This record gives sequence, structure tokens and C-alpha cells, in this order.
Amino acid sequence: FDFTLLVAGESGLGKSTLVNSLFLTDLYNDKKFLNSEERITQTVEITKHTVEIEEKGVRLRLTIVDTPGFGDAVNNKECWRPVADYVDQQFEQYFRDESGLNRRNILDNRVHCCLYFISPFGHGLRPMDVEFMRAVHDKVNIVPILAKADTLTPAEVRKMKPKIRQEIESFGIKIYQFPDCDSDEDEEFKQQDKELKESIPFAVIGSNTVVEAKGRRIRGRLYPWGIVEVENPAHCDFVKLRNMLIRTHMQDLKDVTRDTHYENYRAQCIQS
Amino acid sequence: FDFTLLVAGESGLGKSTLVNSLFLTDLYNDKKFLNSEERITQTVEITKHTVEIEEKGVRLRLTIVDTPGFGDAVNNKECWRPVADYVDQQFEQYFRDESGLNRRNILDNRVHCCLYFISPFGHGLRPMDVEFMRAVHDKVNIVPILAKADTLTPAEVRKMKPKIRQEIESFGIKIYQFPDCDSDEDEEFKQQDKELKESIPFAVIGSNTVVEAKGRRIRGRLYPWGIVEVENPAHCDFVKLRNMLIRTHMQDLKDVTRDTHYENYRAQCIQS
Ligand SMILES: Nc1nc2c(ncn2[C@@H]2O[C@H](COP(=O)(O)OP(=O)(O)O)[C@@H](O)[C@H]2O)c(=O)[nH]1
Ligand SMILES: Nc1nc2c(ncn2[C@@H]2O[C@H](COP(=O)(O)OP(=O)(O)O)[C@@H](O)[C@H]2O)c(=O)[nH]1
Repeated sequence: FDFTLLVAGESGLGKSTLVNSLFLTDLYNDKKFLNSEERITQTVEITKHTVEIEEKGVRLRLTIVDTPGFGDAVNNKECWRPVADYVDQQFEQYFRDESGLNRRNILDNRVHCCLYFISPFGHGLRPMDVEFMRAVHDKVNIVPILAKADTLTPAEVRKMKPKIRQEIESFGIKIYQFPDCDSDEDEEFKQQDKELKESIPFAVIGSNTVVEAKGRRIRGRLYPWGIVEVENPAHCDFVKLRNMLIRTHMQDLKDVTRDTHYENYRAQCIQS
Repeated sequence: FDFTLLVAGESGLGKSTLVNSLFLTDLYNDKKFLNSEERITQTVEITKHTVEIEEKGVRLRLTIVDTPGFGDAVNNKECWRPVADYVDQQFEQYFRDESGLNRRNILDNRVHCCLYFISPFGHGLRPMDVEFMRAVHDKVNIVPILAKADTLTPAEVRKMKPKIRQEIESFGIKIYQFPDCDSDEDEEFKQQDKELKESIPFAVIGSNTVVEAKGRRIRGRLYPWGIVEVENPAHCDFVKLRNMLIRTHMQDLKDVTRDTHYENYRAQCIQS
């Protein structure tokens, strides 16, 4: 079972920490931090890490595509371009393979989902967020993430989420839509589905450290005023995001990539 | 007693909240937040607010100069320029007044201190921080602030501060230096002075809301995992910054502005 996840957003928003938390890996254990001299000349890169994980008996080969340097410069004009090009290149590769003779073992490196990290410091979406999402929303499923949500009180999160959803709509940004549940589903299922849709953007907190809280060892952040528990639904949407991504919506993310985004790409290729 | 304080740094770093907290005012009560359409076309502005406050019986006429739009665009090239120009214009005004006939009632609008807000999301200084500080460090006393420090655990703050101080030095940025205490001062005074210098950048938290903690009403932020107390030294450097700015170092900040920054400006004017 192959799945490719792209994480994008400016550095320092906790992307690598969240990926490690989501998949309980140390994918970024050897992460090199640029010093500021290097940061000044850095351009946007694309890096790939592949890890094999097992979730509920299913072996998953997960590829994480990261975008170091995104949004870090003084001038970030078109910093989305290396990312959009990368997504297109995977489509192009697949298109060639599928038009070739041996179609039995095509490697599917297409990007199935893009977690886009929005800073909790913004008063909503920032210009660069809008530019990035508009540049890639026809190529990949975007799942917006409200990063480092421990910066925001519950009241601030409650105001921020609808504001961001409303800005996403007014800017004509198409994010990944959770499929509507069938009208014959039971009420509890419909309620869960409604809550999922109103969780966007997922307000997440990640942690690479284990702390002791109430006699248990949990992933969290230890502050002088209290302990943030990553897997506590009262603290953030980490568990909601993980369930959505790995348990309930992974297949749909792949289907939409294959049936919508890839078909759009194919159509453009064939017409031009 | 006149004092002009400039606050600079990208929006959302809590600048207006901190100013309100520092001087217990509601200077920014009517703050207009731009919607994202407006944010996209926004350029850097300079705004001024003046408030009269009383600190320990001393009436202080405080002018706060703010920089909305700083660092918000996709391309932030030279976004420091309106700020540097503003500082120079005050010097120019003073220079003209002091060369004029009536020198008895010169209005001193020179900027005595610039609080520069550094994002706690950076892995240290970001390229724009370096550009800004280098562009104004010969014109104004820079006091670096590590903003929204409730995003960082004490361990992260302890790593971040020396890193930022070391980057400030290696980039040749000249920040405001606390005067050395006389060698005949007592040990306790020298210890306090040493601690003040090692507090840079001040890790601050601000709040516009009053919450109830341990039976008292305090300025703070209410999270599900605990209550951040702005005036608790174990939580952040708010009290240290306030004492430094209003009680112990306000006169020195004005002296250095007059004797160093303004004299540099005068010298450049006279030579050219
Ligand atoms: N406050 C807070 N800090 C976090 C969170 N996740 C990670 N961090 C910290 O933020 C810093 C940068 O995280 P990192 O994952 O390297 O960010 P990246 O540059 O986006 O990959 C590290 O010191 C992390 O411990 C979070 O959810 N909340
Ligand atoms: N986590 C955190 N949030 C803060 C802090 N200070 C202010 N805020 C919140 O951050 C948001 C933006 O603050 P504001 O003062 O308008 O930022 P400015 O754009 O820099 O002037 C508001 O929702 C504040 O309540 C702080 O120290 N920590």
C-alpha cells in the first residue's frame, strides 16, 4: 500500500515534528538546521523520505515530500513553483509509464495529499498561503493545517477556523472535500462527518518528546503552566487528522488523485 | 517626560498586545484588522499613537510608533525602508529645529528605543530580521524581543536565546547595550546586571485579557492545559522588560539616542 504525502509551509511551523508524531517515526532525526548565513541564500528544495510503517496490520510504504526553504526568504515570489513542478513531474512520469509497453508494475509516485501548514500568527490566511494553495489546488488534494495550535486559546481557535474557511472560499481555493456520507447512514455517523468538515483547518500540535502526565507517559510539551497532550482531543485535532489520513480517508485521497487531479493533467497533455 | 518607542516586526507577533500590557493602556482598542484581500496589497505603513501615562508618580508622554504591514508581503524586499526613513525624518526635524532661532521649546520626537519582535518559530534569526536590524542599528537603540514566548518550552527558550545573541554578533548587528555597572557596585547589583544582559532577547508574553488564577485576577492566557501569567517571572520576561524600559533604563535610552545616534546623523549631515 503506497501513499505519498507532501508537507508544505514555512520552516519552523512544526512540519517534521508533526510527521514524526503522526507516524511514530524518527524520519527527521538527522535533520540539519541551516545556520542563518545559509538560510539567507537558501532556495526552496524538495526532499523525500520513505518509511515503511504498519498501521492495524496493514503495511504502508509512506513517502514524505518536504519543502525546506519554502517561505523563508525576504522575497518569496513564486516559492511555490518547485513544489508545483514536483507534483507535475510525478504525473508526467506516471503518464509516460502508463502509455508504455509494460504497464503491469507502474510505480505510483503521484502526490496523494498535501498538508499545507498555516501559521497561527496570521490574522487568517497570509498572501503566500493564498498564492501557494491557488498554484497547486488543481494538482493535489490540499488539507489545510493550523500549525502549532498551542499558541492559540480555544476561543482563538474557534474564531480562526471559520475565518480561514471563509477566506479559502472567497479566494476560490479548492481544498480536499470529504465525501458526503450517504443519506441512509445513521445519525451518529452523519454527526461525525459534520464535525470532521467543521474541524478544517485541523488545529494540530506535535511533539518529539515524551513527558509524564497523570502517571502516564505521553507525547506532549512541558510548559511551566501545564502539559500539552498531543493525543488529547480537548487539546488539539491531532487524533482527528491521524484517523482521517490513515484510517478513514486514505483510499479516497488516492481515488481523487487518480480520478480528478491526474485526469486533469492527462487532459491538458492530450489537448496541447 | 517624553519617550518615543518604535515597535517593529511582522504582524501577528503580539506587538499591540504587548504595548497595551506594558503600559496598561488600550492603545489599540480600535485596531482594524485588514482582511486578506487588503493584506495582499498592503505596503508598510507607519502609525503613531500617543498616550499619557503615570508611572510611580512620573507623568510620561509616550509615543508608540507601529509598523503595520512589515514583513507581511510575499516580497518583503526593503520593507525596512519606511521605518528607517521615519527615524531619519525625526532626526532631520530635530536638526532643523536646533539650528533655528527659537531653540527653547524644541519638540523631541526622536525615536528612543525600537522593540524588534523576533518570531519564536524561526530556528534563530530569519533573513528579514537581519536585514531590518542592520538597516537601523546605527539610527536607533534596538532591544530584541522573542515574541509569543508561550510557544516555547523553557528548554527551547534556553537554547534559543544564546543562539540569537550569537547570530546578532556574527552578523555585526549592534543592539542597545546596557551600561556596565561600576566596579564598586555591590554583588547583588552586579548579579542583576549580568542577568539582564543574559535575558536578551526578552522572551515575552502579552495579554489583553484578565483571567482568574489562584484566586487572583491577572493578565494572562487561558489554555486547557493551564494558565499563562504575563507577570510571572517563571513564565516570561515581561516584568524584566517593563522594569528595564520604564524604571531603570529609560534615561539611558534617551541619552544614547541623543549622544550617539543623533550625533552620527548630525555628522553625516554636516559632512555631506
Ligand atoms: N509550540 C509548539 N512547538 C512545536 C510544535 N511542533 C514542533 N514544535 C517545535 O518547533 C520547532 C521546529 O519544529 P520543526 O518540526 O523542525 O519545524 P519545521 O521547520 O516546520 O519542520 C522545534 O523546536 C519543535 O520542538 C507544536 O505543535 N507547538
Ligand atoms: N500565544 C500568544 N498569543 C498572543 C500573545 N500576545 C498576543 N497574542 C495574540 O496574538 C494575536 C495578535 O496579536 P496582536 O497584538 O494584534 O499582534 P500584532 O499584529 O503584532 O500587533 C491576538 O489574538 C492576541 O491575543 C502572546 O504573548 N502569546
